Amino acid sequence: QTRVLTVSNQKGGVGKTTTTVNIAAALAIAGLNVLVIDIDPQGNASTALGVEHHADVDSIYDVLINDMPLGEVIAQCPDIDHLIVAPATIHLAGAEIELVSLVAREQRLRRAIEVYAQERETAGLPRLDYVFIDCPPSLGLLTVNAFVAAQEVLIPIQCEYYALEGLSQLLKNIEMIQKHLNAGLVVSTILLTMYDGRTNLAAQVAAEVREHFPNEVLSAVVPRSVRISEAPSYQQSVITYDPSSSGALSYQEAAAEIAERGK
Amino acid sequence: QTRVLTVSNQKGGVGKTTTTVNIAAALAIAGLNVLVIDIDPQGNASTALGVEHHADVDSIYDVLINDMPLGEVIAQCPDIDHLIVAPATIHLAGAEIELVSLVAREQRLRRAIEVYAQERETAGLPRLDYVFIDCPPSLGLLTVNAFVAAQEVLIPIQCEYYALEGLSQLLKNIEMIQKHLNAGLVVSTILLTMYDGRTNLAAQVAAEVREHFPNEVLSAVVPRSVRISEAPSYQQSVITYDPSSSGALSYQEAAAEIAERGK
Ligand SMILES: Nc1ncnc2c1ncn2[C@@H]1O[C@H](COP(=O)(O)OP(=O)(O)OP(=O)(O)O)[C@@H](O)[C@H]1O
Ligand SMILES: Nc1ncnc2c1ncn2[C@@H]1O[C@H](COP(=O)(O)OP(=O)(O)OP(=O)(O)O)[C@@H](O)[C@H]1O
Ligand SMILES: [Mg+2]
Ligand SMILES: [Mg+2]
Repeated sequence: QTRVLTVSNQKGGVGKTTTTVNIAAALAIAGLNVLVIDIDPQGNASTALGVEHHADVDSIYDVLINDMPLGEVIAQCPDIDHLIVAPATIHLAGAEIELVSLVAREQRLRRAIEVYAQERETAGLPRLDYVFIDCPPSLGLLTVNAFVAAQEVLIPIQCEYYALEGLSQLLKNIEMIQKHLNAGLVVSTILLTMYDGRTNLAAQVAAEVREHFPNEVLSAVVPRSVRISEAPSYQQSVITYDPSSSGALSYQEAAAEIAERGK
Repeated sequence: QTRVLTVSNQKGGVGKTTTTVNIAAALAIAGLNVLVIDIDPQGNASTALGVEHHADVDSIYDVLINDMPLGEVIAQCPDIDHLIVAPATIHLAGAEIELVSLVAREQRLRRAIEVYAQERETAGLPRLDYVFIDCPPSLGLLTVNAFVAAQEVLIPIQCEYYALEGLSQLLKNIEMIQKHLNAGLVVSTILLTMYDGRTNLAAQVAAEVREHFPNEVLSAVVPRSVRISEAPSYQQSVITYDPSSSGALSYQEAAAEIAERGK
């Protein structure tokens, strides 16, 4: 069964893209078939995975708004086998407003993924093991599409003060989705990111998150690490950029835990 | 003349709230009359400035959607004189979609500020010197309202790789606003934030931003500093939390430069 996870948190800069890119890379390097769908108009995941996403490239925008098949926009990640990417382009910035008046506006991504899975089967391609959807920092119709398409939500939480403030809003929105659009959606995974061991603040936030979500929080914690923030400037994940760094190891550990939980 | 600045950047976590709160605090402590308007549904600026913003509080949501006068939602910042705040509540999360079908949907914040300024004049209150609008990390109708209400845009740019990716999208959107909704809008100020002197990446990004925007970028640069990220957990700005820290001094310097440019 293909696991479809949406990586969401409307708080900005908490490590959604970094988590999507590095968990996907770690699983693909281990031999699993992984698709990353970038629905953030900024296209940071597309950049980090080295796939083109300038304005003339067919992208997830065309899939959501012009009914283009997902298979037609998917590109291979140049330096990781088994990892394919549906890129985001700048056109996606207008998609939220354009989606408002379309039919089945919340289901478009889910239907596109279902059709693509069928096509892979008919073409004799191996089944996808994982699909990760990188969301923008908002709770609009793009993120709603991701919540409807996914079975699981992976929430990265930065170990900073504001981290807990937006969480109740995010969980409320997920409840609404479960009630009206996708009853099977589950918050399966919470990952603590940018943990700076030198500060009390990080330890306090981490302790509070573990208390509220004992079952969902992974044991793996991603440290704040310069190597992680440098990797995207080389169009690489930290896993390929500096495999023995603390950042790479923590993402490898997190990927293993996610895979283990799905068994 | 009251200066109205919107603090915007759709990239998440770049220091929009931290910049709004600390520049506003520095100017108010210097004796200027400052209003902060929080239009981010997360309400981080409201938290950092110590004003209530739970679901039952009248907020900017009521101003934008229910035509409540701005003066009725404004609260005094408890530890800084001359600093008042229009808080955001969780209801604002639904405002983007609700605004789509309202009349004059892009002008609501501007009209509310104009009416409030009139009311202050009639009541014999001192004229506001500055209004800062803290935006969410998106380019939807809330941010559009801020762009229409403001004369200036202050863009915080994090000294990280993804910083430059979203910038062209932001500038394109501002051009659209200038063309159709607010011809007088100007990108007056760019502030480099979270500068980590230990990394080449920060220096490279800073150099590139200065090259592209020589006139807009302030000389003051805000360093990455734990004291800055700790201050909100005490409902304080770093200016009042630890006035002699590198973070507080850099925001004081940036505030002085902003004030100087406006002369
Ligand atoms: N563990 C880490 N250590 C150091 N830097 C990190 C770490 N994780 C992410 N970063 C950096 O922090 C910034 C924010 O991370 P990222 O872009 O992944 O967050 P995001 O939640 O996807 O942001 P947005 O809300 O804009 O989509 C990036 O510049 C990234 O390189
Ligand atoms: N100079 C700094 N040094 C260290 N930490 C900082 C600095 N500036 C901001 N932070 C911390 O980084 C995080 C992101 O900053 P902030 O919330 O101000 O960004 P934002 O752009 O307003 O985010 P959003 O996109 O969610 O609105 C916060 O936890 C904040 O405390
Ligand atoms: Mg991102
Ligand atoms: Mg903010």
